[in-house]
Amino acid sequence: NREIIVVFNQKGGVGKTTTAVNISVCLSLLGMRTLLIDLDSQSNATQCCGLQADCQFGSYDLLMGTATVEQASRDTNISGMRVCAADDKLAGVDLELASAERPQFKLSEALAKEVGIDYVVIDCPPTLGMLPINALASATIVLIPVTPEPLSHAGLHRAWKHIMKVKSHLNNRLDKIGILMTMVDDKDKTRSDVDRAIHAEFGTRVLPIRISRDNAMMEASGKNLPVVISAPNSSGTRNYLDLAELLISWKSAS
Amino acid sequence: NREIIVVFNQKGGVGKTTTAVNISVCLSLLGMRTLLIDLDSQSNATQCCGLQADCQFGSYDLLMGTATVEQASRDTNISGMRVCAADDKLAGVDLELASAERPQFKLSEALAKEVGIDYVVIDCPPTLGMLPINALASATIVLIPVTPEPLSHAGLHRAWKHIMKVKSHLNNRLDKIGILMTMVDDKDKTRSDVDRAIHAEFGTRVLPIRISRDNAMMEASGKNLPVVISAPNSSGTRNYLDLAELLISWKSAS
Ligand SMILES: Nc1ncnc2c1ncn2[C@@H]1O[C@H](COP(=O)(O)OP(=O)(O)OP(=O)(O)O)[C@@H](O)[C@H]1O
Ligand SMILES: Nc1ncnc2c1ncn2[C@@H]1O[C@H](COP(=O)(O)OP(=O)(O)OP(=O)(O)O)[C@@H](O)[C@H]1O
Ligand SMILES: [Mg+2]
Ligand SMILES: [Mg+2]
Repeated sequence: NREIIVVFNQKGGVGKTTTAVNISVCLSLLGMRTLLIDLDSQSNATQCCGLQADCQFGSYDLLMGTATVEQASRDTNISGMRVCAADDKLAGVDLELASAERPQFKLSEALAKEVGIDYVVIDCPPTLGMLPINALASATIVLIPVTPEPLSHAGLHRAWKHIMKVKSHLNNRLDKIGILMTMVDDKDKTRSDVDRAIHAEFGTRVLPIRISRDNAMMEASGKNLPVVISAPNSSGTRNYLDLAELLISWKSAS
Repeated sequence: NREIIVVFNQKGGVGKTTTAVNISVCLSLLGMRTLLIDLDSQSNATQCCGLQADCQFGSYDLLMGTATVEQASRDTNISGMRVCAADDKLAGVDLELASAERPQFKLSEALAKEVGIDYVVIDCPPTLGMLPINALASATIVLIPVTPEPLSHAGLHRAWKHIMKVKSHLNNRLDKIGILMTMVDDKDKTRSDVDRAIHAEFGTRVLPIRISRDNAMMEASGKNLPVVISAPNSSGTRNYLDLAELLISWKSAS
């Protein structure tokens, strides 16, 4: 009954971090005990929650098996939400795990021992390496943020194939995959065309909740805050609250 | 006297590919024999030049030493410009090179044997792995595309530290590093603030040429064309032509 939501896309700058941070906040505000795991050595998600990437245990140690979830995570200002912070050591994980046994399952094994969490949300770096593979191997839900631009559209096809490969080889519990349109701008013809093409190709796999382009998102990151906290009346906040409610509704439905 | 220009930033979606493709086209149009190397398994640069990521030799084979530059590159519609295409095999390079000798110098060694090229331009994936390290180890010039947004600003600091590390450990010929502001939008207050902060911190390291936000860039990628070809009268084209001329002026100056 615990859900592990992985936010994945190897294409850069499509709103993975913004999505991971804000759905974690919204799920917590809606009463769910939530753990956000920042798997990106850029530590953007960590920063957006107002935390430092410092010398304490974090997601690197969780992955390498040298810390429990309890040790590797920290409280935030949001009741019910904890974060496993990222740091630079994550950049070396591909090499470090190359000689390990079952390197793709380090994260699932670390999470398996954990109780008392309703939702785990994982922010992935823009790569196809061992970090996203670990995330996808543990996922029950995958969200693929996609912007309505041609290169992002091409990236969606690649991301889809990659997820299907991980599903068939490593994780048959992965059954919910949702495409999340981000930075939506219906006034722009080229973007609406890409939007339409994605809907035509992926149908019901495209989530009914769309995240509009909203400057408040970018401004929030400059204050090291989630948009839900820094701009509670913005369309960005409404969009992510709606998305969190949609995710929660999946749980009671299944 | 040959220049190797590396377009690098581990932050995603900041315009690396758009920059690599368009400065290659502009340098060629200005009479320079140019080689564009797509080092990203997403093969966006390859696609923007109208080429397929197919079964022929490409940048993967160049890197692994199984093809020469001549064998690994192809002509384009632009006179004087050739491209080493990317493909999915690049995604496995970090692991494959883990056990190799001098793994950071595979690209420099492959390029060292090549004559008859004025400019090599290398598009990097948004990572800190072995592919950008190979590129940076061979670079004479590094361009860091940066968008005027807080998370991109944080990414610039990381990118800068990483380049300095590579310079001191692996490549002391690397002396020209330029920060390229992309998707500039002077009408937006938050973005102008970030812009100003970056100028205050990095001074003359920020290039005088700035790339404005221009929908023509995104539309060009949808036609598998560089913006210089699909929209020759756009501000994007003017910006990249100015940038290419600036790069050429550095050569005669030094
Ligand atoms: N809906 C939105 N409207 C406007 N700006 C947005 C929106 N969502 C995200 N942004 C901004 O766009 C930029 C990219 O977003 P973000 O960093 O979340 O993407 P990412 O996929 O995590 O990037 P990376 O691939 O580098 O990890 C950031 O500056 C962010 O603040
Ligand atoms: N000056 C610009 N104005 C408007 N859109 C732009 C501009 N430059 C690039 N873009 C668009 O922004 C998106 C990201 O650009 P691009 O793919 O070049 O970034 P990138 O850094 O190479 O991304 P990645 O990290 O995934 O490799 C693309 O859809 C591109 O067409
Ligand atoms: Mg991110
Ligand atoms: Mg790119």
